[in-house]
Amino acid sequence: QIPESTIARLSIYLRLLEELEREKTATIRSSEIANLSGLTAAQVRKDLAYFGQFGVRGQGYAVPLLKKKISQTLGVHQSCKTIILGAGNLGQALSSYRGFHKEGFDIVALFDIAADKIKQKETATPIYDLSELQNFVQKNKVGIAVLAVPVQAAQDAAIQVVEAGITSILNFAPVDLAVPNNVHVRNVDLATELITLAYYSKS
Amino acid sequence: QIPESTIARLSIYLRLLEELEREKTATIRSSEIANLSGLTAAQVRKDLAYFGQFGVRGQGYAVPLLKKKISQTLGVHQSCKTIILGAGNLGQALSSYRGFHKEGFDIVALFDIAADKIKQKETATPIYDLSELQNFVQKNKVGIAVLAVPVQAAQDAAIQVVEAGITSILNFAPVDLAVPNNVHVRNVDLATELITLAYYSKS
Ligand SMILES: NC(=O)c1ccc[n+]([C@@H]2O[C@H](COP(=O)([O-])OP(=O)(O)OC[C@H]3O[C@@H](n4cnc5c(N)ncnc54)[C@H](O)[C@@H]3O)[C@@H](O)[C@H]2O)c1
Ligand SMILES: NC(=O)c1ccc[n+]([C@@H]2O[C@H](COP(=O)([O-])OP(=O)(O)OC[C@H]3O[C@@H](n4cnc5c(N)ncnc54)[C@H](O)[C@@H]3O)[C@@H](O)[C@H]2O)c1
Repeated sequence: QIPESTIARLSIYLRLLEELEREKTATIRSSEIANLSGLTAAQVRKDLAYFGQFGVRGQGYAVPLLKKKISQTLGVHQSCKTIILGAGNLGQALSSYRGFHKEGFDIVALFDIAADKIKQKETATPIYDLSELQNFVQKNKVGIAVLAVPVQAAQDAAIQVVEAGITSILNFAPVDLAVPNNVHVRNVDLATELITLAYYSKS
Repeated sequence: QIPESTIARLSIYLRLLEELEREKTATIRSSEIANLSGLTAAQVRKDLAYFGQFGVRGQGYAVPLLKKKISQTLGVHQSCKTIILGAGNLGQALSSYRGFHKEGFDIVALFDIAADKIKQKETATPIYDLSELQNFVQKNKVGIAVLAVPVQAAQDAAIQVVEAGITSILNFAPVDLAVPNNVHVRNVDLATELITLAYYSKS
């Protein structure tokens, strides 16, 4: 099994390689990938070693070949059904974003507990009552659940999603979720991003 | 100058140390921090070495001491005025989020180009015309600009923000921004998060 932190860095290397290919760069060394992505060369080599040996000692990696190998490993253009729990400010903003569809992610439904949010006809994507979650996930092969619920509801929501059979969670609530080992959680922590930026605006 | 990727990882170490302090853990080694955050021990040691030597060889770091040092370095809890460019789905969701205020980030204004979005009275946070950006930033010591504009407008928006004197940008548009060396850009790439999760839901 490839560690999740390695898979996340692969997406970053892939975007980098797409840019290099546009600029017609033929080869790149792990130290150059490291500089461009703010990592150590050892980290880059360790990540790429999971996929076999494509580097040529002394010359680096062939850009088109490495790009193709990473795209295949990530399975980038296979579509994946996604649901969102929490149809509040963030949940609705995410559901209306056409950019996810372009990357192969279809947001097929939202779930909420507030009666005023549950609408199955007016919004582009239907909003169901949370009690319909298990049923919906079993009927429609859902791959990913996004949690856009209040922080105190996040752990319960994660348990319900896992019980419905989903093993991939994108979590926006600023809390560490306790889930079984086979479940992968990615946390988007916008406060951490702002804290990092504030360091520079203050110094 | 401490590299930005190191500063971003410090926020992650800080959250980890806050959790360890809650669990009454007294010391921790760089290899344990590495395991808990999906990094190499070499990366953790390299990051922490920027702030002096607090580890005790063979015992690791004292949790309360390391936590205090990182909080001070990051300047958490000093307030920082933030503006948002783009008062669409994402911009409005971000501006209504009370969690930013808790971390010391005050969203003081939004800016847009569409007449139907510009409202200075009805919404909690005023929405100004983009032409007022320079004026507003100079009058109100703004620290951070968030870009929630369409991808084709992002580079222009970045240039306008930098010309107004802001050097910290949180960018949601899936595009690499070209900015001067003294400007720090953090990209939130939700598509990369979903691609990483999709890898596990497919395999
Ligand atoms: N809005 C942002 O920009 C932003 C930024 C960073 C993080 N977050 C985080 O994202 C989450 C959502 O934020 P928001 O601003 O959209 O909040 P919100 O209050 O606008 O929306 C939350 C929604 O979740 C629903 N809900 C509550 N419990 C639920 C449950 N058990 N199952 C399903 N739905 C449930 C509520 O009825 C509500 O509609 C929060 O955890 C917040 O900390 C939001
Ligand atoms: N909505 C999401 O969940 C989401 C997710 C990931 C990424 N993004 C990215 O975030 C950005 C915003 O997405 P959205 O869904 O809010 O789009 P949106 O179309 O709802 O909002 C964009 C807003 O920006 C305004 N605008 C256009 N040019 C501008 C300029 N030069 N200066 C100031 N305002 C300008 C528009 O008038 C509009 O109000 C996009 O780049 C998108 O790719 C959004």
